Amino acid sequence: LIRLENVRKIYQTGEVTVQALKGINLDIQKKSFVSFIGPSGSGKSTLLNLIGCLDKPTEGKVFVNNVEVGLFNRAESAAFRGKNLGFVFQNFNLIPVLTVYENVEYPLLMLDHLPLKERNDRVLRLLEKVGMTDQKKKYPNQISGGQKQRVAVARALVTNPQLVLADEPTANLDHATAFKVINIMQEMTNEFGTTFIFSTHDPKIVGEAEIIYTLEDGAIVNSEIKKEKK
Amino acid sequence: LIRLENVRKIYQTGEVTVQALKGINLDIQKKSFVSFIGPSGSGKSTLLNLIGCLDKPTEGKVFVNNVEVGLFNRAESAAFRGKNLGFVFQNFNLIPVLTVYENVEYPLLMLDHLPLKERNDRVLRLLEKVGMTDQKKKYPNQISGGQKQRVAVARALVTNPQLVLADEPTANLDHATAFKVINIMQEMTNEFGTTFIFSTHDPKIVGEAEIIYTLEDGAIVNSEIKKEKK
Ligand SMILES: Nc1ncnc2c1ncn2[C@@H]1O[C@H](COP(=O)(O)OP(=O)(O)OP(=O)(O)O)[C@@H](O)[C@H]1O
Ligand SMILES: Nc1ncnc2c1ncn2[C@@H]1O[C@H](COP(=O)(O)OP(=O)(O)OP(=O)(O)O)[C@@H](O)[C@H]1O
Ligand SMILES: [Mg+2]
Ligand SMILES: [Mg+2]
Repeated sequence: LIRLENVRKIYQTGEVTVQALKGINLDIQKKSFVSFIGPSGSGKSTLLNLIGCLDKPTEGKVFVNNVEVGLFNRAESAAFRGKNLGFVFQNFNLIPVLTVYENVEYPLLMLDHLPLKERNDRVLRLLEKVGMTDQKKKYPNQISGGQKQRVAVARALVTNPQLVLADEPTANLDHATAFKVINIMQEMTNEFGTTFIFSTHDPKIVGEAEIIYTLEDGAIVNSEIKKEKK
Repeated sequence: LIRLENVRKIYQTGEVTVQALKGINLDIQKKSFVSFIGPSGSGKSTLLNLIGCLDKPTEGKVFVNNVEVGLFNRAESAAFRGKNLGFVFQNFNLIPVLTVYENVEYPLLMLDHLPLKERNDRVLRLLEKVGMTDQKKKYPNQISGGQKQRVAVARALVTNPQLVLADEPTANLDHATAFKVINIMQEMTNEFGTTFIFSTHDPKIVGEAEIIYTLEDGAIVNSEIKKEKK
């Protein structure tokens, strides 16, 4: 499903050059629970952004479903993401002028074949699963940090994408709520064959992962295959 | 140092009334490591905002150093915070147009008795402690989530405040970096008698706390005294 060939990412800020990713090679199969771990600043978010077509590599190639996504222009990237991906951002990125309900509904508006009733059902069902039903009319600045994170998770899942990229999706959640979120994701993998790629510091998520890649200073220094795929 | 008497906080949003805090009574001594834990949405950030003079209670009184901070106007709150408090926000709240260095330096500019050399030493020392020296010329949108969090921590500590309120200060940090941050805080408590109040889901912080309050649905449902104060 995902292939990275010799991917490098370099940021230039003034006189400082940051090698955020140094020659990454990866092959990720469908229907897997993959986790990237590593120290703060090691390149996890950068890697997820490249896989998620939010950014392009400085060198090397990124393939999703055998499509080289680094060749897209901005409109093509946006269309590809809308159809195929769900993304949980490290800083949530909720739209301030939309309510919780509208934030979760938003990606569905981009898919024009979905009737209103079906859209409404999906949004409500996901809000229920993340425990945010009572808060659906509030705005992002009226909910707690962990509540924003749960809305971000719901939004990433609502289009039932084949690939979900989740950047520290449980960082602001207590134990019980974090497991609720992990369970929703496992259900989706079992029911729809969704592939989940996490960047995380949370040992609870790492514990559920089938494959764990360790990033350090922009390079993959370890990979561990943990479970048999069911 | 801190006293809360029958504190309530009610948010009104349209027709919905949220009782974020329901009659909190608290007494926190100096030089302690206090941790608030509880499910997402239970009121931790709200409580920290009240103690940190960023918000006022709907009912009840909040005393810091025997000063009733709920009576301040906005200018008085800002002045009081600048002299007495350090705050690590759940969403970091870094100033986008200032560099990492300038963000950490900022609270010192409000204290006008500090010579430039001393200011520079303090900023650099704290950046070193949180491992952000090499990044000091970057802007907030050029650093990772955990790096932003570390800058927010450094900024909260730079004025050597007698009270630090930290809202999930390790949520975005890996194990090793989180312990670095916890150690800096323990050093400050031992060296300067700083009081630390955390809102957190991180068992590492809870493990270091002397007193643990559990919040649930806006009320304190448990308090546990763990260690002897050294
Ligand atoms: N400005 C606001 N308007 C309306 N409701 C609010 C507002 N701010 C917070 N709330 C509500 O008050 C409750 C407590 O929020 P708070 O941010 O204190 O929770 P928390 O314990 O910090 O949660 P988390 O662990 O998710 O950060 C939540 O139900 C939240 O939705
Ligand atoms: N826009 C940018 N310009 C310059 N440097 C950047 C930019 N974005 C990220 N970096 C740098 O690239 C490196 C990797 O960043 P990245 O956000 O991928 O780390 P991370 O592993 O997600 O960290 P964390 O666990 O703290 O979220 C960091 O050193 C960061 O400072
Ligand atoms: Mg990151
Ligand atoms: Mg909070």
